Amino acid sequence: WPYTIAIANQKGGVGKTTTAINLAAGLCELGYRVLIVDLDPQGNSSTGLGVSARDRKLTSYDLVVDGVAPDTVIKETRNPRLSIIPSNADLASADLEIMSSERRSFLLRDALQHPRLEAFGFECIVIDCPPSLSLLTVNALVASDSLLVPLQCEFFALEGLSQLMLTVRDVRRSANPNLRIEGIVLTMHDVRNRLTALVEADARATMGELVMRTTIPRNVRVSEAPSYAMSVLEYESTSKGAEAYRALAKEIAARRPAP
Amino acid sequence: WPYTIAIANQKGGVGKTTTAINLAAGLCELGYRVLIVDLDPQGNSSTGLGVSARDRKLTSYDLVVDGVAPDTVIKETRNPRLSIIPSNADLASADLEIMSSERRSFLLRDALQHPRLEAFGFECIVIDCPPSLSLLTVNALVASDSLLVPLQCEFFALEGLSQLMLTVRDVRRSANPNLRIEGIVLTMHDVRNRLTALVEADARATMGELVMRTTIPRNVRVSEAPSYAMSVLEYESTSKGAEAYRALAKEIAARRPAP
Ligand SMILES: Nc1ncnc2c1ncn2[C@@H]1O[C@H](COP(=O)(O)OP(=O)(O)OP(=O)(O)O)[C@@H](O)[C@H]1O
Ligand SMILES: Nc1ncnc2c1ncn2[C@@H]1O[C@H](COP(=O)(O)OP(=O)(O)OP(=O)(O)O)[C@@H](O)[C@H]1O
Ligand SMILES: [Mg+2]
Ligand SMILES: [Mg+2]
Repeated sequence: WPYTIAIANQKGGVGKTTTAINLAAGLCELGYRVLIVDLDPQGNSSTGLGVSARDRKLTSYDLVVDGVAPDTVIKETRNPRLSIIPSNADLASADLEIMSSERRSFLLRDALQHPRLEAFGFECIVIDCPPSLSLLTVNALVASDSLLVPLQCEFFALEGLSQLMLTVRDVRRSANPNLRIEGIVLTMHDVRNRLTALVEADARATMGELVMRTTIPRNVRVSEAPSYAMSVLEYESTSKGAEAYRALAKEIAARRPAP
Repeated sequence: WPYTIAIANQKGGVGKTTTAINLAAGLCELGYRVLIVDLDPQGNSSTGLGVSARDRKLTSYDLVVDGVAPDTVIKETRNPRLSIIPSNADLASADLEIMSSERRSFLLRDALQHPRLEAFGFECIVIDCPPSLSLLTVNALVASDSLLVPLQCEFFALEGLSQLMLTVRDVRRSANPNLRIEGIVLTMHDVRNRLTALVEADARATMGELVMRTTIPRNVRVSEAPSYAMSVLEYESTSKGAEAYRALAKEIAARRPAP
């Protein structure tokens, strides 16, 4: 069973997709074979890794809603160790369509436990979640070993955290008692912006050890990379953003057995 | 019937809440009496205008789901011309709860047409939407005269626009034939970032006149203001952010009769 990490936060634009793509690339550099699951109807992870619209005939929608075997929806990326299950707008109706199913919270977990996934030899799965505490996000939490929460260093950032933690508690009680918090990673960290210091101090005071040591600086190379269908590690390897995501991958990998 | 504008874009973190608060403040400066409806379970507009948790016993959830009269949920802000219907996490379950209702897309519109709203004399209503094309966002589009789309000057920005326009077309056909596009407002516009120029050129090429003349610059005062429960117009009146939102209010007001 590959180590599965959900990247979730219902606050929009905090760096979920950016973290999914670049953490996955960092884990690949360390030798892991990684699968990204794009669970956001916007399909930003899929676009950021260069999956064309043509290659999204079968997506995470078909996996979760129709129960197709995972090997039929997995796409390669430019990175030989990194694969993706892409998404598109079809996924927007998934919540409604699975609402009445008995196993509505377990559909993604069941799909990722399909025997045909084993042949790919993934050691890690990273799930990019949409900006809501919807049934899709619950599916990701039920399917995951841990949750990584990107927290933007801005005023509205801390507001939604308690709600997310309540959802985690509910998922632990009802479906996935082993779900851990991998941590909270501060994103778009900008020492020139006084809000960054406030949010960081607040987060470390209230969440303590849960806040990752690695912080991700605001770095224009990070936002440019997806327009070239690359991770920032590939696009500008010596940039501050690339170095930060490498450090994040190392910090998380240090807690796991080597690939 | 007050002129009603929905601020929507399913992409997260593009400046919906920031635009709702600061456009409303700009319209108040021009003499309009304005009501903000916070339709996002995160409640960022409510927090950004200083509505405490205590004051959110009755919220937009009660208005939409339970059909309480609007005058019981309206709260004052520091700005005498600006009021708000706040929200909190209760709203997260609204989509499921109204799903089976006959009038599920019209609930907000019905609520805002309640006769007891007339006594407040609002000339304009601004609706802050969550980052999804959910039933709540559809309710906002059905209740509105027009849609204002904040578009962040970043790579992923243009990707979701076609989906949003499809939703607008569906709402026009099924529930609100008069829904117009007020425009697309470029946010976090930063001339130092080469993506800004790309996104702006792309947006003006594909949407033409729909792109507002006013662009909103990335400006740290804008992100600091909500931590003081103020609009940026109040917090730092001569900042670039405040001037831009004043210009946006003027550009929109010029299309309307004077207050
Ligand atoms: N460290 C960073 N430095 C600069 N820009 C960044 C950084 N991280 C993310 N961004 C940019 O900020 C925007 C939001 O990031 P991203 O799309 O990853 O957030 P998200 O949480 O996935 O958004 P959504 O809620 O819509 O899914 C993107 O345009 C991205 O390129
Ligand atoms: N012009 C600007 N300059 C600097 N920062 C900005 C600007 N506009 C918005 N921000 C900041 O960017 C972040 C995202 O903005 P905001 O919360 O308004 O977006 P949103 O679209 O409402 O997000 P969500 O999708 O979560 O509802 C906030 O921290 C906000 O303070
Ligand atoms: Mg995303
Ligand atoms: Mg918002």
